Amino acid sequence: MKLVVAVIHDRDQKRTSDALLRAGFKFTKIASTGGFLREGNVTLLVGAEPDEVDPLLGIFKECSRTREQYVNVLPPEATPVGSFMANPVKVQVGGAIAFILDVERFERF
Amino acid sequence: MKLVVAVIHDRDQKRTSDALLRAGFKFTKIASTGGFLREGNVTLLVGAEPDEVDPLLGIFKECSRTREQYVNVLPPEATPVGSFMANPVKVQVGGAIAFILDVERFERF
Amino acid sequence: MKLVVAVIHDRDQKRTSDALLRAGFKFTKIASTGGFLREGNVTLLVGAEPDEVDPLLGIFKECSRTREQYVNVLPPEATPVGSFMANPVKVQVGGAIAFILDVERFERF
Ligand SMILES: Nc1ncnc2c1ncn2[C@@H]1O[C@@H]2COP(=O)(O)O[C@H]3[C@@H](O)[C@H](n4cnc5c(N)ncnc54)O[C@@H]3COP(=O)(O)O[C@H]2[C@H]1O
Ligand SMILES: Nc1ncnc2c1ncn2[C@@H]1O[C@@H]2COP(=O)(O)O[C@H]3[C@@H](O)[C@H](n4cnc5c(N)ncnc54)O[C@@H]3COP(=O)(O)O[C@H]2[C@H]1O
Ligand SMILES: Nc1ncnc2c1ncn2[C@@H]1O[C@@H]2COP(=O)(O)O[C@H]3[C@@H](O)[C@H](n4cnc5c(N)ncnc54)O[C@@H]3COP(=O)(O)O[C@H]2[C@H]1O
Repeated sequence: MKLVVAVIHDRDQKRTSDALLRAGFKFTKIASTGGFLREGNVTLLVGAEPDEVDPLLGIFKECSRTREQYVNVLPPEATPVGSFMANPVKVQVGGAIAFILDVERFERF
Repeated sequence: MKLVVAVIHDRDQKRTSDALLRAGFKFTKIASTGGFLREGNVTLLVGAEPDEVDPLLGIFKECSRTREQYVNVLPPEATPVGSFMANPVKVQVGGAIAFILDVERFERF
Repeated sequence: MKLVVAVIHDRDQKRTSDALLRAGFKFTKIASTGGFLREGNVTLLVGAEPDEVDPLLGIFKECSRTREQYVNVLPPEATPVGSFMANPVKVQVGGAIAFILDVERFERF
């Protein structure tokens, strides 16, 4: 048994949880905070057999990786209502890390 | 030193904490959420010497294991007040897991 | 890569976080509760390279160790306003623990 401790972005939490459930993973969610940005994120504890670790990391890569998204950054006071914002802004979102720890013993009660 | 990471059911939290304190264990409690039922549960971190791990697991078995309880499931609108509910329903409650990790080094400040 | 799981006192959280950021450590903060005093404290997860562990523990020793402070314990109803409290009381504050775990594999997405 391995214990995977992963930190994922708040916005990716629902997508990642749903993908973990569909794949039959059991896991526990803990609310946490990033040290640098001080934004809310989620720490996941996932106990998995050694041959399940790669598929598990595949879900994090698919659902939580750092990626670029186009967003319309429209500060409310900056633009008269109805005018068109021609160039949306590209920002980086998401991002996740995972520590894989060896479990000496696992018990279920 | 070993680090035991245990997830116990919310309803078993008080009983388990009291038993850990009586037995002289030091521990830290973290509020968490189950991945499947999305109900609140508790993640415990317990640093313990190798010969204390079995007594510790014994407390989880005693206080947090899955067991059957009879409960009167009386949806408020379903029964006229005062009528008798002959057959209480048997449900499973509790349940806990524990990961035992090896600690390379432990420091107290 | 090592994973350091540290529990520090609430009152030392800001000082310790600032020192970790200044030293370039990446970390995640989790609100937690002490098993014995049932007071709020903070559990930090810090992934660090082996040669960074000693400087990291140095920050906990510097910012979070148990120390004695003089406090004026003035229960509001006990003293007429303006009278002088001759002997402030010495109490112990702070205190921290750290578990250093070996990380089999670390991934960033
Ligand atoms: N000193 C610094 N200088 C410049 N940029 C910095 C930085 N520290 C962090 N960043 C950047 O800010 C993002 C958010 O970091 P935060 O600490 O809020 O949130 C982090 C933190 O909660 C956790 N994390 C990352 N590395 C960690 C580590 N070694 N140990 C424990 N937690 C870590 O994962 C979250 C996402 O990390 P990710 O690397 O994807 O994304 C990081 C990284 O791109
Ligand atoms: N995919 C699935 N299909 C059918 N039934 C499922 C299921 N996933 C979970 N269950 C059942 O639901 C109970 C609650 O799961 P939950 O994920 O909410 O709450 C879990 C979760 O927070 C944690 N947990 C269990 N296994 C874990 C693992 N491998 N890794 C991390 N956390 C785990 O311990 C709590 C209690 O687990 P326990 O096994 O006693 O009890 C589980 C199990 O009996
Ligand atoms: N059974 C007992 N009898 C007498 N005094 C007791 C005691 N248990 C704890 N104490 C004292 O009370 C302080 C606060 O403990 P608490 O459990 O609330 O808060 C603890 C707990 O959250 C965590 N902790 C300490 N040892 C731990 C361990 N082995 N495993 C997990 N968490 C631990 O670190 C916090 C600070 O611990 P620290 O040792 O600096 O400081 C401890 C210790 O000085």
